[in-house]
Amino acid sequence: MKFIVSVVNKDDVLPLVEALVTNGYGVTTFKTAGGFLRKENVTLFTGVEDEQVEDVIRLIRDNCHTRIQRVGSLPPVMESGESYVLATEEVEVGGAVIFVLDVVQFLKA
Amino acid sequence: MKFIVSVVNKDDVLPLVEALVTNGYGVTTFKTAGGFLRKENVTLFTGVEDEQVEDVIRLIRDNCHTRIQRVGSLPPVMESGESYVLATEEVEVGGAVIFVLDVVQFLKA
Amino acid sequence: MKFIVSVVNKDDVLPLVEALVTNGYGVTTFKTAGGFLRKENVTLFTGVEDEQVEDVIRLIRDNCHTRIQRVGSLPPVMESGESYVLATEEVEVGGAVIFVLDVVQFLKA
Ligand SMILES: Nc1ncnc2c1ncn2[C@@H]1O[C@@H]2COP(=O)(O)O[C@H]3[C@@H](O)[C@H](n4cnc5c(N)ncnc54)O[C@@H]3COP(=O)(O)O[C@H]2[C@H]1O
Ligand SMILES: Nc1ncnc2c1ncn2[C@@H]1O[C@@H]2COP(=O)(O)O[C@H]3[C@@H](O)[C@H](n4cnc5c(N)ncnc54)O[C@@H]3COP(=O)(O)O[C@H]2[C@H]1O
Ligand SMILES: Nc1ncnc2c1ncn2[C@@H]1O[C@@H]2COP(=O)(O)O[C@H]3[C@@H](O)[C@H](n4cnc5c(N)ncnc54)O[C@@H]3COP(=O)(O)O[C@H]2[C@H]1O
Repeated sequence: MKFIVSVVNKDDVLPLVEALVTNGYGVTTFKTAGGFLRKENVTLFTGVEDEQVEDVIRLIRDNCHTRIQRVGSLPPVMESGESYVLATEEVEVGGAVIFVLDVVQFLKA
Repeated sequence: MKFIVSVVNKDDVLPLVEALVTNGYGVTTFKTAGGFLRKENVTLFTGVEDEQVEDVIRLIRDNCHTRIQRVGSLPPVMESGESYVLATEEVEVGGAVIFVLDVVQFLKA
Repeated sequence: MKFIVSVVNKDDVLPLVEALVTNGYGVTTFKTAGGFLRKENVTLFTGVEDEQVEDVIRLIRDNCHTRIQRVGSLPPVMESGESYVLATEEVEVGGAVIFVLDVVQFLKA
């Protein structure tokens, strides 16, 4: 068995969870935050049989989309009265970041 | 060492955490949601020595109870004025869903 | 690749995340609670190459500090009118509790 941890964009969660459940997979979600953009995202974990890993990854790919997020950056110190054009930087946030871990034992108590 | 991840019903969390702590185990909890029922549940993780896994699983079994949850389902489209007896479906939600993962290194910084 | 799960004190999160991101590491955080003190803490996970594990642990050590927390305990039953000096116990809460798990597969979808 494998334990798949995926970090996804919060706008992709509903269609993704819908697709996983319709295909008979178990899934649990929780709210997280990214370290770089400090924005809310969502992490989900789903325990699946080894031969189902590829199918779950396909479902994640189909339901999660890459986005470009504009991140503004201000100079560290601004003199009063000084005008400044906000330098924005474009950061590409992936569809999903996926970690597959090995499960030693799975049970329902 | 093993890392035990358990998804439990929120009504079972307090007695379970109490039992784990009284038995000297470390435990961390966080709020999660199930993909199927879309209801709040709780996930906990506890790092234990290999020979303690069975004892922790026993404590989880003793403190988590299976429940039947009634889930209503409406037909996809309802004509106005049409009356409808809500078809409810009974879903059995387990006491706890448990994943045991292997820990390569454990330390307190 | 390794998946590092660390439970840290909420007052150490910002400097730690800052240090990880400045060093080019990916990190995701979420709110958790400790089983013993029942207080809010924060868990973070960061996926890194095997040879980066030591560096990440060093960053965690540098940014997380041990604290002494005073925990009051009342006797189980108090007679009315009885006065009681709250017995406090000092509990040392570590800088960080770290679990390193093995990653079988990592991908960005
Ligand atoms: N230290 C750094 N220096 C420069 N650019 C950086 C960076 N850390 C992240 N980025 C960029 O910013 C995007 C958002 O990162 P954030 O940390 O907010 O949100 C991240 C984070 O929550 C999680 N994540 C990504 N890699 C991770 C890792 N190795 N470990 C744990 N979580 C990770 O997935 C979310 C989306 O990541 P994604 O890679 O698609 O997209 C990332 C990446 O393009
Ligand atoms: N393989 C897995 N990976 C990750 N998390 C897992 C998992 N299996 C279970 N869980 C977590 O444990 C909760 C309880 O699952 P249980 O199997 O006892 O009870 C389940 C099961 O009886 C049923 N169920 C779940 N998914 C289903 C599906 N795709 N099709 C049909 N029934 C499903 O509905 C109950 C509630 O499910 P819900 O999703 O709300 O809540 C789930 C979910 O949060
Ligand atoms: N093996 C493990 N598995 C999963 N999570 C773990 C863990 N060990 C520690 N943690 C997490 O790390 C937090 C800090 O633990 P630390 O050992 O530094 O500091 C601990 C420790 O000094 C003490 N403590 C914890 N559990 C105890 C127990 N069963 N009996 C006696 N003292 C305990 O109380 C402090 C605060 O504990 P709290 O539970 O509030 O918060 C814990 C818990 O959220």
